[in-house]
Amino acid sequence: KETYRSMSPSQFFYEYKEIAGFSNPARSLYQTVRELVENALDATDVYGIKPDISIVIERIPGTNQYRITVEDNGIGINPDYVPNAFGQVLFSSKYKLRQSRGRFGLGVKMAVLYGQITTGKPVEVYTSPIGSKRVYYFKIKIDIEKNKPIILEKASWSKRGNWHGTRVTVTIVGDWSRARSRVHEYIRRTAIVAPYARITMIDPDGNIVYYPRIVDKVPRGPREVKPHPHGVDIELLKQLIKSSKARTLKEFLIEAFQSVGRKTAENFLKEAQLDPNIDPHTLTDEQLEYLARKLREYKRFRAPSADALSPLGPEIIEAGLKSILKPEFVVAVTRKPKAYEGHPFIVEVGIAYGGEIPALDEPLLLRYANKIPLLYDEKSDVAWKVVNPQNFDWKQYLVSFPAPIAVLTHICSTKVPYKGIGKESVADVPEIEHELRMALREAARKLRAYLLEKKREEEAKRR
Amino acid sequence: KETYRSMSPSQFFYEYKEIAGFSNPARSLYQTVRELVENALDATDVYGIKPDISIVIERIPGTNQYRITVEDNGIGINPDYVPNAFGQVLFSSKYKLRQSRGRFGLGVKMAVLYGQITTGKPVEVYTSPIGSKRVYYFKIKIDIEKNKPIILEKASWSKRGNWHGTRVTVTIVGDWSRARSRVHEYIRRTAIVAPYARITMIDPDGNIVYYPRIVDKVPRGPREVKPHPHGVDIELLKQLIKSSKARTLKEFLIEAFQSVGRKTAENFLKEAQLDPNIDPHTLTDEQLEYLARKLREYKRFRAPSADALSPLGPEIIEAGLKSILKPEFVVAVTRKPKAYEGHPFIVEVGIAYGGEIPALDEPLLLRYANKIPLLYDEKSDVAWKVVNPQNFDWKQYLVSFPAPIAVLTHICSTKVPYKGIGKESVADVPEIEHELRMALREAARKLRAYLLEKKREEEAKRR
Ligand SMILES: Nc1ncnc2c1ncn2[C@@H]1O[C@H](COP(=O)(O)OP(=O)(O)OP(=O)(O)O)[C@@H](O)[C@H]1O
Ligand SMILES: Nc1ncnc2c1ncn2[C@@H]1O[C@H](COP(=O)(O)OP(=O)(O)OP(=O)(O)O)[C@@H](O)[C@H]1O
Ligand SMILES: [Mg+2]
Ligand SMILES: [Mg+2]
Repeated sequence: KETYRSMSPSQFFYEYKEIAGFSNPARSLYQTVRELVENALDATDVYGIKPDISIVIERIPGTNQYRITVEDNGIGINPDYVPNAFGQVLFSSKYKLRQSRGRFGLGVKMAVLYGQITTGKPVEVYTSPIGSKRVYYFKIKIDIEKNKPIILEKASWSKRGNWHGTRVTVTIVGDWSRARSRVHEYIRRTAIVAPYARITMIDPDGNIVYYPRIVDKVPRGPREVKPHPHGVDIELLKQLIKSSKARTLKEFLIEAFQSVGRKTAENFLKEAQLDPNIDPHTLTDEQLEYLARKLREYKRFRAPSADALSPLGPEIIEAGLKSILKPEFVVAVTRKPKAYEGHPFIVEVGIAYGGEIPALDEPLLLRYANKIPLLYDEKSDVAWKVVNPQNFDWKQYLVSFPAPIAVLTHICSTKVPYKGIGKESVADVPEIEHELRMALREAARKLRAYLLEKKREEEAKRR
Repeated sequence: KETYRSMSPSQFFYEYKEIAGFSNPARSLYQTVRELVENALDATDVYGIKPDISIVIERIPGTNQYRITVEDNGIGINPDYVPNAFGQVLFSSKYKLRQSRGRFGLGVKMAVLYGQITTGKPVEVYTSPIGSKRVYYFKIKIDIEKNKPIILEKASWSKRGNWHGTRVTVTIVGDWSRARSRVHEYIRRTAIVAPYARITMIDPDGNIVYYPRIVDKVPRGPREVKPHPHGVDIELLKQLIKSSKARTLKEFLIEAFQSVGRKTAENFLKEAQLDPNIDPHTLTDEQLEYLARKLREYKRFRAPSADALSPLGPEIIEAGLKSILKPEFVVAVTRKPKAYEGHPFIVEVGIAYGGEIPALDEPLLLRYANKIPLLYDEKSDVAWKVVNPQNFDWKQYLVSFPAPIAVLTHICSTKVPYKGIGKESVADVPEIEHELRMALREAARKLRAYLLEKKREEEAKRR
């Protein structure tokens, strides 16, 4: 007499949309802007395109409905994939080992879904891939039960000129008065670490915010890499073997993984006491468990490649901190690439001190992950755990609170260990926590040198 | 040249298992015990059965693998549904408006998946539904690509005696030395609010922990209810209309919703200027948006029914606090049912003071949601936000820190607003935050009365 049923992924994320950040109209307005802007930046700077992003948020008079449009000059979307990209939950071009803001295949669909259930209105998409001669238009809703797109309208026409990119419009119930400051902060913090982007926003109050491009060069984009043997489990091995044409275990290891050349494969197989010539497709579950365990434990694989990453770099961090905070001193540190569970990551920390920064009871913390500004859940983030004066001995660096100090942290990885699918805070994975602490100490040492020097100069003046 | 793909729900939760609490071997061992115990309790006390739960965790010698077995005397599982219950992600008997610990259709599948990918071993299930004459046995793995169960073995035999219930065994890589204290704390805190349950645990160190049944009566179980009109959106309306045989809008409102009788339906339709006789199956999206908005705004629906809830009650909370903390004073408050977005909820708060409680810098907070103990992410939980001395004026109640004080909070609802699918902290929904604060003040006032009285007695003694 118990009734059992299943849910499609779209039904699941509809039921529990608050877990993706769509908890109330104000927060949903914020999250919608985020999801569209993060997709726009992923379609540009990842490919070396200097982003031109425009964001328009208009209130529909007499209602609490908002039309949000984000347009970019990115790579566009092949029209064959547009319906699923906007109408199928868990559909993505970012399910791969390459740093990007998006990763879940969920973001824009949540915005489409929230619009659909609060206003009944579909998403409208214009897109033209680079090199395409046409512009494509779609009006899409989601069949929430089946997790399939419903194409209400589609059209295309030949393109005049060279425009390429994508323009997305969703209409949702929102609350601008409550969301305003966070949305503005999010866009500003996005612009700070993307000085190579031109960003324009028009908000429901009619205000225009303009962040001009101040750097003419996009940093080198990340490149997709193969998995690293330290990240395996039995399932990943099965997936890799299934799609591999290799006839021997040795060939398979060399072809499927990064950091495994012929010599390394031979040494590993010798040490693990495995036959190099066995056909990987014939391995039993027991042998796979053994192989996975040995791969994870082997110490002599080359570290995971940082080719898949695209850090900000000290120049961008220092320039960004200078422009928003107008400090008297700024320093930034970019650590060498490290890895956790086979995923490469780079930690970067910037410190800004004095100048126009007011004296605060705790450091002003500006968190970033894969270039995304994180504005919520600060106290449960690993960056706060490291920077917190209860855990970091700031006095040793001549900083005692209240003090005029801000810290910027950036974690980039092929897999940022977010605590939730709303991408608001990062879990305290030990390797990452350690790197943050090392980076913070490095930057704090330079701050201390500056403060010592400043003290000396002031004492010299006094005499 | 961009490649797009979709993921099944099992692939998605495999890729991002840390978001469900399966982030490392220690945490995964904790989460596995949780998921199995919460299923066992949901199969018993929800149905008025006095729970007998046994938990065995054994380490497989020479490995870091742990075999975890949880057995209960619950309602069992119909064998037709066992494969999907254990082998299909997003499959559940708890997708309904009735308070239960489970709700996502994910928990046991995550444990099965984690075992499968770390040890290669399947889950083993014995079950016998109440009234069934047979015991059923299954050995199951998950086809992660297709999100379907793989039945490796199945058997059944006729039952001797009256046993009913379920026994689940998973084998995972774990880390008992790191997980030990949390697992013990979780079981202890579970037993504290379930004095009607007999719980036995044998751990890998060979220790036996036994919580006897000290209350002979199970609290009244929750009952499934229909949705409340304040919880609607366009999608919910569409789902309800689709499965409704009602021929008029008025009939539909009465039949589909709780709290809507004939008179209420007539008044609502009059006020919303809608035709009571229109066939709901013919409503356009625009009309549905209007209807949803009007239903949410209408002020005169009866409040959501608390039949769907099963609070702990002050006796259980006080007894539980007395037994673990041995305080000199204890008080508990159970608030009246309230609602947020159509979901009924009840907030309960208990305070324990003095006695064997040590003086602490901040209140010891014991959080519960739908009778589940929450042990992680305290600082991002709404309960901490309310109880935090920075937000609550404890001095007004004659408590100044350090002080020997513990606070138990319990939120029960047809939809607890968890912040993540790992069920570790609750979001600060305004209605719930408000009720927590009211309950805390109510309990703190009784504490203050006790402290005043105690002060008077001490001063009387001194003279
Ligand atoms: N502005 C855009 N330009 C190009 N492609 C886009 C754009 N917006 C969305 N897409 C495509 O649609 C896909 C789905 O987007 P969606 O936001 O749902 O998921 P995601 O970005 O891959 O992951 P996440 O859920 O983390 O945001 C993307 O992977 C991308 O291929
Ligand atoms: N010990 C048990 N006794 C009876 N039924 C069970 C038991 N364990 C699991 N089930 C059934 O299997 C289903 C799936 O369990 P699962 O833990 O995956 O999801 P859930 O409990 O519904 O939700 P959650 O993901 O929040 O735990 C349950 O809904 C229940 O019907
Ligand atoms: Mg996205
Ligand atoms: Mg469960």
